[in-house]
Amino acid sequence: MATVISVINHKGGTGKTTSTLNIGAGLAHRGKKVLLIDIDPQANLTEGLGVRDNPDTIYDSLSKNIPLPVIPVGENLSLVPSSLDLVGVELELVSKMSRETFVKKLLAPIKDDYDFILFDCPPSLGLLTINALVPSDVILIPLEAEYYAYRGIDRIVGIIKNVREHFNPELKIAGVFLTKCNPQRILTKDIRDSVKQYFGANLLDTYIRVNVSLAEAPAVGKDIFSYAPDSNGATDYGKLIDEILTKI
Amino acid sequence: MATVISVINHKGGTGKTTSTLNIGAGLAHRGKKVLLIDIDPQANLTEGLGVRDNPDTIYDSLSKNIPLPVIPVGENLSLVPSSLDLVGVELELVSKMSRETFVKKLLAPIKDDYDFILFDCPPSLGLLTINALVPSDVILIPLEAEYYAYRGIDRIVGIIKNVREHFNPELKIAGVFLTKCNPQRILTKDIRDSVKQYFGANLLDTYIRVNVSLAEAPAVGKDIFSYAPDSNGATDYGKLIDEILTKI
Ligand SMILES: Nc1ncnc2c1ncn2[C@@H]1O[C@H](COP(=O)(O)OP(=O)(O)OP(=O)(O)O)[C@@H](O)[C@H]1O
Ligand SMILES: Nc1ncnc2c1ncn2[C@@H]1O[C@H](COP(=O)(O)OP(=O)(O)OP(=O)(O)O)[C@@H](O)[C@H]1O
Ligand SMILES: [Mg+2]
Ligand SMILES: [Mg+2]
Repeated sequence: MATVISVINHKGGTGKTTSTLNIGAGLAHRGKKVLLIDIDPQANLTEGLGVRDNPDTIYDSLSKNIPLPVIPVGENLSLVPSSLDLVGVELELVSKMSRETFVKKLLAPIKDDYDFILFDCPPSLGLLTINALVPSDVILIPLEAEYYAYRGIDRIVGIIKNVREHFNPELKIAGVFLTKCNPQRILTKDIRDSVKQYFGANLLDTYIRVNVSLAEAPAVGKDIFSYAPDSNGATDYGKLIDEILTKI
Repeated sequence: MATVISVINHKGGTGKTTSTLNIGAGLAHRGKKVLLIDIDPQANLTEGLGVRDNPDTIYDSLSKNIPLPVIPVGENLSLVPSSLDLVGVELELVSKMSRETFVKKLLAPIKDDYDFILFDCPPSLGLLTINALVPSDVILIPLEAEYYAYRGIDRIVGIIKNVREHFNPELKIAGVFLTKCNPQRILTKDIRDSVKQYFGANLLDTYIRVNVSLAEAPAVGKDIFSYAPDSNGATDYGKLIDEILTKI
């Protein structure tokens, strides 16, 4: 029975794709069977894994109600790719019945083939993100220690409450973690203290330091453990996976 | 007659809000009458200018067809605030007639009161961004010198072509500029060369360096020229405004 995880934050550029890719790949390197689902029209996760011009994407499943296309991208690691067409699907889905549960239905037949399923969500709290939250067990929230990112956390919690009330009462936050973090910066310390007060034990101890290898790896379609195993990025994501596994 | 500028990029965290706020404030400091329009449900521009819990926002105008609420936020500087409710308006607008031109109609009665009008767009290429592009004269594209950001530029150009074809034949790109830039990084140099090849003369010479003052200023509701006039951020945005004014 898979554990389904949504990686969400409507604030842009907080490390959702980088985290989904590297947490997923890290779990796969540990022998877990992992499925990554790119539900962002930008399709960064799809490109970051080196997948180009794939014929079938999640757009086809949502618009034509055909099974989710699954592509192997590594040992124990598979991907449901995305495409820009997905921008249109939010508009197409909106007038359909039970538009919030499309992805849940598409996921049901394949869910038990995996140990972990991770959704990489777009920078918004619209219908695509809700479709990922409805079938999810837990949520991970990557957060930059920045003012705008901090101001937005009320809204994330608000949407989670809504989904819990209407569709998924068991949905819980597995953890909030700081990304692109420069621990010496005063602004970072201030924001970290405020986030700790807001989320309490949900704020994970592990944070991800700024590390250029993390920005370079997607250009060659690799995860951080394959691209730069001795980098701060690989160390930090390794520790983060350890901590997440204690919470799920 | 106002020059209407849209600041767009569907990639998250590339500096759209930071640029809209500081280019707008910089123009106002030079005596131009400026209106900033926050059309992002995250409402970061609204918060970055220190505006909290405003009764009327752009959501009210779009959902109830009432005039745009305009708030003075500084000398020569006004704001149309946003709110999270805007997330819902994309779904509400979609089934209405000429849903792409709602904002254009709301802007028409007040357009001539300003020299410059700037839209801060959300990290998406959906209906809200299109509503900003339809009444715009020019586009500014802040771009991080990162792999995912670079991969996304085809799509931005695609959407601009669509809007030009159906609604706004005069729409043009005033400039693409690099933000959060660390000129020594190899990845940055590589991406900068690729962007130069792609955009040619549209890539502005001025780039915005990484500068913590830019991240601190919104926490106190100030633009960079008021918060840290001698910082790299103020210098870079000052030079950027000079260069933009030669292009418009
Ligand atoms: N710890 C880090 N150190 C350095 N660069 C990073 C780090 N994490 C992410 N990045 C880079 O920062 C940028 C933003 O990260 P990413 O694209 O993963 O965020 P996102 O939340 O998925 O963005 P979006 O909101 O557009 O989906 C990317 O170019 C990525 O390579
Ligand atoms: N040149 C810079 N130096 C340092 N920090 C910066 C710089 N420009 C922007 N930032 C910070 O980076 C983060 C992202 O910038 P910003 O919010 O302006 O991007 P955005 O494109 O508007 O994001 P979104 O896609 O969520 O709307 C913010 O926390 C901001 O304070
Ligand atoms: Mg992403
Ligand atoms: Mg913004």
